Amino acid sequence: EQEVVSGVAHSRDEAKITLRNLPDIPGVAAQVFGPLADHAINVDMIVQNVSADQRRTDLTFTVGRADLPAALKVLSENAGKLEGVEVQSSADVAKVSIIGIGMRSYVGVASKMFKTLSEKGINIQVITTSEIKVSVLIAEDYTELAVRALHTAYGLDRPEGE
Amino acid sequence: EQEVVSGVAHSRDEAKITLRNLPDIPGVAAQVFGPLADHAINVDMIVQNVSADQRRTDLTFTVGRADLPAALKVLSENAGKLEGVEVQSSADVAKVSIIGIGMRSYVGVASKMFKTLSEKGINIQVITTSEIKVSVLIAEDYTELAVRALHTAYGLDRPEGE
Ligand SMILES: C[C@@H](O)[C@H](N)C(=O)O
Ligand SMILES: C[C@@H](O)[C@H](N)C(=O)O
Repeated sequence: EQEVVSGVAHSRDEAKITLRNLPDIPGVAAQVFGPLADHAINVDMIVQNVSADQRRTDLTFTVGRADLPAALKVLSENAGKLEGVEVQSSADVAKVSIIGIGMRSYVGVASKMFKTLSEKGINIQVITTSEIKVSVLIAEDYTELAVRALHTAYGLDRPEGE
Repeated sequence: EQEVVSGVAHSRDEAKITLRNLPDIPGVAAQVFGPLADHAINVDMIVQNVSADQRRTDLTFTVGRADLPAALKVLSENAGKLEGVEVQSSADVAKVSIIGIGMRSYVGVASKMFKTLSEKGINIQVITTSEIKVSVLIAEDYTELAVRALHTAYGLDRPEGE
């Protein structure tokens, strides 16, 4: 069973914004991100799950912390105005990612990441994936603990003196 | 404003599984994916959003359609047994992705994707992102329409005869 993880990346410069109860109809995602793009606000992760009731769903995205006030202002003037929609945010998060090349045993890599974090009592707030990366958002206080635990779990610890 | 999108990818061989009301505490994601990894079930997208009530959250992942029965069986014997948890699934989805290299104007690329799909009346069910890719799940019937519309939007249409 080949280890295919090449690295652990992390970023503390993350703030999460969640729009609750977005109408789940065509055009809404565009209403969220169009104005953000027009204001050149850099967005990192975007996560939206399946609607539970075919009517509303939640959407979370992250920005650098310095961009949080600007992003919230843009939302308040646009999608944040949609009826029933609530905007929540927090800068108290960090993004931690497992990077692998050609992760054929992808689910094994993801499952090990989730298990390792849980063994340290670290709650996973958001999960998003691509073929080469599994990324999570966790509370910022746990960043160093998470990164160290993952380095050890995937055998990426550096030898002494390196 | 530089176009940095290099391609549109799509896969109809996708089935989505959503676990509703997972307890949002450490160890739960591991309980979902550990058994799937043990049964060598290939997982593609994994999407989890922030809990709305600090107690429960939903998690969606996709598998190839042939793996759907096996995945559902594994879940029914594991995380699907957690109190209050509901497992929903559908094979009527397709994954469509925009691929870019060094997407500096990332939010612009994502916003254009969402706008293009909405103009064709295509609802976006799931969104997940990485630095080089924005992926969505849509109803499978709309796959070809979505891919053609995105090719046109990003100027990727092939010249006649190619
Ligand atoms: C919620 C949002 O993604 C909506 N479903 C849309 O297509 O724009
Ligand atoms: C829901 C699940 O991701 C949970 N928060 C965990 O850490 O495992």
